[in-house]
Amino acid sequence: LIEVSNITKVYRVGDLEHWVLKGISLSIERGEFVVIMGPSGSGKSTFMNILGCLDTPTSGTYRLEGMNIGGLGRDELSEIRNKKIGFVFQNFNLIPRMNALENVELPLLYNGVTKRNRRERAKRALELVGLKDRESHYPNQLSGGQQPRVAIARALVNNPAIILADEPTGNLDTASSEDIMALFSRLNAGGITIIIVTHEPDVALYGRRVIRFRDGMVIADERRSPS
Amino acid sequence: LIEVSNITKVYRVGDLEHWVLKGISLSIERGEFVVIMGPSGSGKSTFMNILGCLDTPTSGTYRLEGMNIGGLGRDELSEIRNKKIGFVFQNFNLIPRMNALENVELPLLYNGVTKRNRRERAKRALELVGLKDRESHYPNQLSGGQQPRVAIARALVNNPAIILADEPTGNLDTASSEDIMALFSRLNAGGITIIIVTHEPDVALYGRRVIRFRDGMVIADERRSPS
Ligand SMILES: Nc1ncnc2c1ncn2[C@@H]1O[C@H](COP(=O)(O)OP(=O)(O)OP(=O)(O)O)[C@@H](O)[C@H]1O
Ligand SMILES: Nc1ncnc2c1ncn2[C@@H]1O[C@H](COP(=O)(O)OP(=O)(O)OP(=O)(O)O)[C@@H](O)[C@H]1O
Ligand SMILES: [Mg+2]
Ligand SMILES: [Mg+2]
Repeated sequence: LIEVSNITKVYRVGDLEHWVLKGISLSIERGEFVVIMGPSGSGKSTFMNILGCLDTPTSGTYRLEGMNIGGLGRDELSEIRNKKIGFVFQNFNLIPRMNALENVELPLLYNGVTKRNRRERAKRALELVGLKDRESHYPNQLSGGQQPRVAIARALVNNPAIILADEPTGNLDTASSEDIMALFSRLNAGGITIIIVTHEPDVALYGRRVIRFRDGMVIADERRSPS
Repeated sequence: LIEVSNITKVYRVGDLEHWVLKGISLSIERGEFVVIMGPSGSGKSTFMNILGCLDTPTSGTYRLEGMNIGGLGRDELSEIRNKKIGFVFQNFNLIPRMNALENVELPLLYNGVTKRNRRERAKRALELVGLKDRESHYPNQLSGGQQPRVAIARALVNNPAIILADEPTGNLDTASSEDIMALFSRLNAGGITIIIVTHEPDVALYGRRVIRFRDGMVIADERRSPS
């Protein structure tokens, strides 16, 4: 499903060159439940943005379902992002002028879903993450643990083939955290490929494979035997 | 130092009235290390914003160092915020157009510190949180675990009497998290009053008093015997 080969990412800040990804090569099969861990600044979000077709590597190739992503134009990338991938950003990226329901409906606009259907599906997604009674709240009227859940609902609403979640539970209390991870487990049991970045060992337990980053490189890649 | 009496906060969304704080009464002495916990949406950030003089209650009184905050004008509030309180926001509130160093210098501008002194103190604060080599990075060039640390550095740079930190470690890996909590412990040992909202039991262990919120009320308030 996902195949990356020698992915690098270099930033220039002032006259300093900073190699954030130093050559990542790995593949992820359909249906996997992968957890990515590693210290702050080790390149996890940068890698996720490349997987999510939101950023391009400095060098290396990324194949998604066999297609070389580097060769695609803007419209094709946009189509892939909206149809195949649900992304939960580390900072949620909610649109301030839309309420929770409208934020969750957003991916459905790209797919020509009728207005009534959008409303229904967005409501159901919000219900799945425990925010049924917060539909009309705007992001600044939501708590720090409610905003990520709106972002999670938005990532699910399109039934994407792949969910990329960057620290989805960082701001959640234990109960909400367990609910969200159980939800991801159910989605994975239904065939959705899940890739989650987390700092929390409890969250990592839900995955069947743990990839560890350090200083822009993968230093460990272990599959867990089913428990 | 801090005395709140029957603090309420009510929001209206549409024609629904939502009591986010239902009558909070408690006092916090100088030099305490207080941890606030509770489920998502239970009112913790709302309470912290009132303590930090960033928001006003719907009813009830808040005395800070004996002064009734409700009676103060905008300039007086602004002065108190900048001189006495260091605030780490749940969403960091970094200024996108300023780099890390400039963001950290900001509170010092209010205090008439010379430009050279500001630079020195901001550099030292960034060093304390492990971000010495990220000074010239802008917020969107920082990782999810680096941004909160800039916010923490900014909250410390003025040597405030009180530090209010809303989920300061939510996005930090274990190592950074321990460094930050050790830093808060040292500051507390030096006399600074610390009030931290957290979801993490490990972080709560650093406090000597745990106040638990639920549905806008305090349901527990326990002092820990020194271990
Ligand atoms: N401006 C607002 N208008 C309407 N409702 C609001 C507003 N701000 C917050 N709320 C609501 O108040 C409740 C409490 O919010 P608050 O941010 O204090 O929770 P919290 O305890 O900090 O939660 P978390 O742990 O998720 O950060 C939430 O249910 C939220 O939806
Ligand atoms: N646009 C950019 N320009 C310059 N440097 C950047 C940029 N984006 C990220 N960086 C740097 O790249 C490094 C890796 O960032 P990244 O966000 O991938 O880390 P991370 O592993 O997700 O960390 P965290 O766990 O803190 O979220 C960081 O040191 C950061 O400062
Ligand atoms: Mg990150
Ligand atoms: Mg909060």
